[in-house]
Amino acid sequence: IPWITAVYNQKGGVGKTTTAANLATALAACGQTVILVDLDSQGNATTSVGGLYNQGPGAYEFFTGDASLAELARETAYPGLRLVAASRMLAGLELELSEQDSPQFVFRERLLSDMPSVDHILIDSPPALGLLPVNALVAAHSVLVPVQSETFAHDGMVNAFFSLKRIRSTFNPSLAIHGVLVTMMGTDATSKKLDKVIRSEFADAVFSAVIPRDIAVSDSADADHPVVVHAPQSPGAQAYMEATREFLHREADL
Amino acid sequence: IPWITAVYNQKGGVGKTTTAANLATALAACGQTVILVDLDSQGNATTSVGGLYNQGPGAYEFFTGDASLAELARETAYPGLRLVAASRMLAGLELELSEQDSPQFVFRERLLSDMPSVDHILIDSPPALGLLPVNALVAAHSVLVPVQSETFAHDGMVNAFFSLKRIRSTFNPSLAIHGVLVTMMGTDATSKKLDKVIRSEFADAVFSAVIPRDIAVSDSADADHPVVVHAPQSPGAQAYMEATREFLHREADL
Ligand SMILES: Nc1ncnc2c1ncn2[C@@H]1O[C@H](COP(=O)(O)OP(=O)(O)OP(=O)(O)O)[C@@H](O)[C@H]1O
Ligand SMILES: Nc1ncnc2c1ncn2[C@@H]1O[C@H](COP(=O)(O)OP(=O)(O)OP(=O)(O)O)[C@@H](O)[C@H]1O
Ligand SMILES: [Mg+2]
Ligand SMILES: [Mg+2]
Repeated sequence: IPWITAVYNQKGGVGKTTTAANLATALAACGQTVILVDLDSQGNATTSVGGLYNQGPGAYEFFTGDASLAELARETAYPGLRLVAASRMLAGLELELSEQDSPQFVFRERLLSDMPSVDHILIDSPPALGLLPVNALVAAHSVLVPVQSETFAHDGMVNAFFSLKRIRSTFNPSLAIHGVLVTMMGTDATSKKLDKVIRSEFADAVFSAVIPRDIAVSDSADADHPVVVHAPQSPGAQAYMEATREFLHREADL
Repeated sequence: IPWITAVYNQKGGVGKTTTAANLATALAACGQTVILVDLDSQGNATTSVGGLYNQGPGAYEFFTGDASLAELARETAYPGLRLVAASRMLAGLELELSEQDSPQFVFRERLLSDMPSVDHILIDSPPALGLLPVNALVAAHSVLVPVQSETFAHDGMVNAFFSLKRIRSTFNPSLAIHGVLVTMMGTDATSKKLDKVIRSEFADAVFSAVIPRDIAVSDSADADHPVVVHAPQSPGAQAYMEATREFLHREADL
């Protein structure tokens, strides 16, 4: 049975998509079979692994029950990694779900009725705590919380963990914290201070791997490749490879 | 009657809050009377002008009709600038609104019933196109769209303008485009290329003022001051002052 991880933070622009795409690709490079699911109607995870946004069935059709996750998962250029792509239809899905009974469980129910035989399922979500991120958190075994070492992102951590506790107590008691990953780490004093503050507040939950701010990462987004493929020797790519190894170690303990 | 501007982009982390806070403070410094409204339950706009998050009535109480905007607007340390603060209650507001008739018009109706006598109302919203950003766009005379010169943010512009057209045709035909403001501009080739692409696609809508990526901006967030106050000689602050002058020029033409 696959291990399901939701990448979540309601704060915008903290590196959720960049983390989901690079982790998925690096896990596949380590020989794991992975399905990356893009629940964000912006479709950034889809394009970041070279997928086509808004073309053909994908995550929306999984919610509506038109096909199983395995049927919707498309091959990518990276062996072992398949993608369930985003489309513009996802933008209206939250409203559609809110009219159903138990709207928080739709993703999980569909998955349980036809579980794909892969090692990992990674789910990227939009910012905010709407029904799509909630569906991902309810279906997941663990949650990975990317955070920038910046003030607003740090302030948001309190709210993020507040929401995770509520999800755990009302919908998914077995949701484990896979960890907190510091991203876009700067070299300035404020960044370093906030990294320390985050580590003192969240202790062992914080990955020792830290993703530096690295031009190669934003360049790779422009090239429609994850940085671990586009610039494997770059500091950003090396850090994501290290974070992936740590991700697997942590999973063994969950 | 005040000029109402919504700061909007469904892409996360593009500088919506930083732009709303600095524009509001700089407008006040130019002698305008301003109310900054924080509709994001994360409360970043609230703290960035030194306000207290989740303490006392604010934006939530405006929606529920408990008090007028003028009554809820708190003094800040900056003469001419008052704040309608965010609270955690905003997180549940979208669901509450969705059960009402014409949920998109609540903010506008409340405002029309008791319009404060100030020059400007600026509204910061969370990422995504939920009912709170929609309420801001329906009540606004104009919309300011911050965008990073990065691939995902650029990709998101198509969706953002797609949503704005829909808002204009279904709810608020007089919503004008105040402009597109490029933020966190880097000095690398990809940033420069994307800035050119954005200018070729959005032409005159793009502000000539460009906000550079500047450590002083993220430091100011940590000091609970907008950068125009915290480090007025910094490149970031100077650019926000220039953008504010351009904002006023553009408004005269709308
Ligand atoms: N380590 C890094 N160094 C430099 N740029 C980065 C890094 N990680 C991410 N970025 C860039 O920062 C921006 C935000 O990252 P990303 O879009 O992955 O965040 P997100 O949390 O998924 O955003 P959203 O909230 O909109 O879904 C993107 O333009 C991305 O290319
Ligand atoms: N010009 C700049 N230079 C450096 N850092 C900046 C700049 N503008 C904003 N930032 C930082 O980038 C991060 C994102 O900015 P901000 O929070 O204002 O974006 P947002 O669009 O409001 O995010 P959200 O989608 O979560 O509401 C913040 O940590 C902020 O301090
Ligand atoms: Mg994303
Ligand atoms: Mg914000």
